[in-house]
Amino acid sequence: PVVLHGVGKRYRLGQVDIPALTGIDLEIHPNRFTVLSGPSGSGKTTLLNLIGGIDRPDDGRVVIDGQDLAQLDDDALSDFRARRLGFVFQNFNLLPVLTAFENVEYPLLLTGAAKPERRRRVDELLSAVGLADKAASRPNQLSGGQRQRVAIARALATSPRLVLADEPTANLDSHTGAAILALMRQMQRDYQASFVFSSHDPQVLAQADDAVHIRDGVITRVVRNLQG
Amino acid sequence: PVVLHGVGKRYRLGQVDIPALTGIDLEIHPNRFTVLSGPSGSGKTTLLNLIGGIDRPDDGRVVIDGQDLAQLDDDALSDFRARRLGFVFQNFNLLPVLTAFENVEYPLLLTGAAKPERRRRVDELLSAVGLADKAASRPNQLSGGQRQRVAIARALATSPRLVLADEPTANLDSHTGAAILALMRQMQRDYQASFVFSSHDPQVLAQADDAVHIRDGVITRVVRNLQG
Ligand SMILES: Nc1ncnc2c1ncn2[C@@H]1O[C@H](COP(=O)(O)OP(=O)(O)OP(=O)(O)O)[C@@H](O)[C@H]1O
Ligand SMILES: Nc1ncnc2c1ncn2[C@@H]1O[C@H](COP(=O)(O)OP(=O)(O)OP(=O)(O)O)[C@@H](O)[C@H]1O
Ligand SMILES: [Mg+2]
Ligand SMILES: [Mg+2]
Repeated sequence: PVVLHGVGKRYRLGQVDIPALTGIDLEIHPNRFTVLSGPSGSGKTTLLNLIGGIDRPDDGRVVIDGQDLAQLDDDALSDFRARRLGFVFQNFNLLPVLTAFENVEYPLLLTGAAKPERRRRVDELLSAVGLADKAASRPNQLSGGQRQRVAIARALATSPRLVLADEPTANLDSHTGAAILALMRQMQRDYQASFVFSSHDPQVLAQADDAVHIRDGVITRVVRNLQG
Repeated sequence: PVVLHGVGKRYRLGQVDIPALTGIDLEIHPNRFTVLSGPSGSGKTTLLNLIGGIDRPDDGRVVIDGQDLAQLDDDALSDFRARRLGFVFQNFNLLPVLTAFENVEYPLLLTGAAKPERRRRVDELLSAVGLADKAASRPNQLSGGQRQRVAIARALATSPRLVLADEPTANLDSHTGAAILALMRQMQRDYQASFVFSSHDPQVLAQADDAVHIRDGVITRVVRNLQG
């Protein structure tokens, strides 16, 4: 559902342009786990932000379900994202003034679901990430990994068609990480959702249906697993 | 050089106390890599903060090189930390208004080293973590892993006797993580330093001289490697 044509992104540093991404041609296949793999600083977060419409490219086009994101003004893009996407960011995922429950509930407020239905959904997700007992806690009362699990629950709240997760299992022990991946795999089957992860975790790469290898802002290799 | 006697830490949540650590008796042996291993929420960050004097226990005593930290008032404790310890935090490591160079230089300003000596040391450390070309960048211009590498360089700046690192290789690809561990191992030999890491990274655990397994705020097992 996602196609990138000749996408480029640069950051200005004084007199110089840092090429964060160059000439990206990429197709994200639907209903699969796609993993962006590459060294620190290679451009994974930048690429995720462009796919998710969090940022706009300097060159090329990002097209999701036939919609060229460049045709949407900021309000329309924001609305498009809220309805179709779920995000786990690398930093600053949660609203510090809200509890874990309220953070996970937040995307559901935008969809018009009634309170009893929201409560049921949030409780289900918090249990799935092992944090039912932390529903009333605020982010500053949670460990690094616990915050990440709340962020993952929130990203899945509206059962979005496309979930973008930046290093979702960083700060998680392998046991919790495996449980999170299994949850996302279940979501992918139940809701026909697509997942795009950036990750350094070999456990995540092992679970990938497709792997996009990126280095110094260019794609070096794409591996598609064709069975199953 | 570090001994904990009956250390406990609780967090107050409304009417209830959350026991983050209970009955911790632990000896950190000098000049070794000690790894704190345990699931998300088990108490690793809390324990590191107590060892480093960033926080004070509710029960028990923390003794570093014979100094009971409870005998030091906040100013004396702050001074003790600045001279002897190096830290890599799980979050918010760097000062956003300073460049990578200035962030790494900062601890050296407190030791009275002259500018040419500071410059030499900072350049050496930035090269060692692979970020010589990012010396003039600010944290918001760096990727997650790049910020972490700057934080590691900063923790090593004053060649401290004790380095505490919370998840130092999270957000780093395995190649960069291995390079960072090798750098720390070199520091440990050259400067007779002790390293205490919390980590979920099997690569870090494999490098450990001693492993402290923690679960639900208690130590379940300590493994000392006695050869070499
Ligand atoms: N400021 C706080 N207020 C209340 N509870 C807290 C606070 N900080 C930590 N806790 C709780 O103490 C427990 C231990 O937290 P800690 O951050 O030490 O875990 P951790 O082992 O570092 O986890 P992770 O691997 O996820 O970083 C957790 O249950 C956490 O919710
Ligand atoms: N706001 C910015 N200003 C300037 N340069 C930036 C900015 N954001 C990112 N960069 C640069 O773009 C490059 C790619 O960064 P990006 O965050 O996409 O990497 P990454 O693959 O996610 O790395 P990591 O695995 O460390 O998170 C890096 O060289 C980084 O320094
Ligand atoms: Mg990143
Ligand atoms: Mg922690």
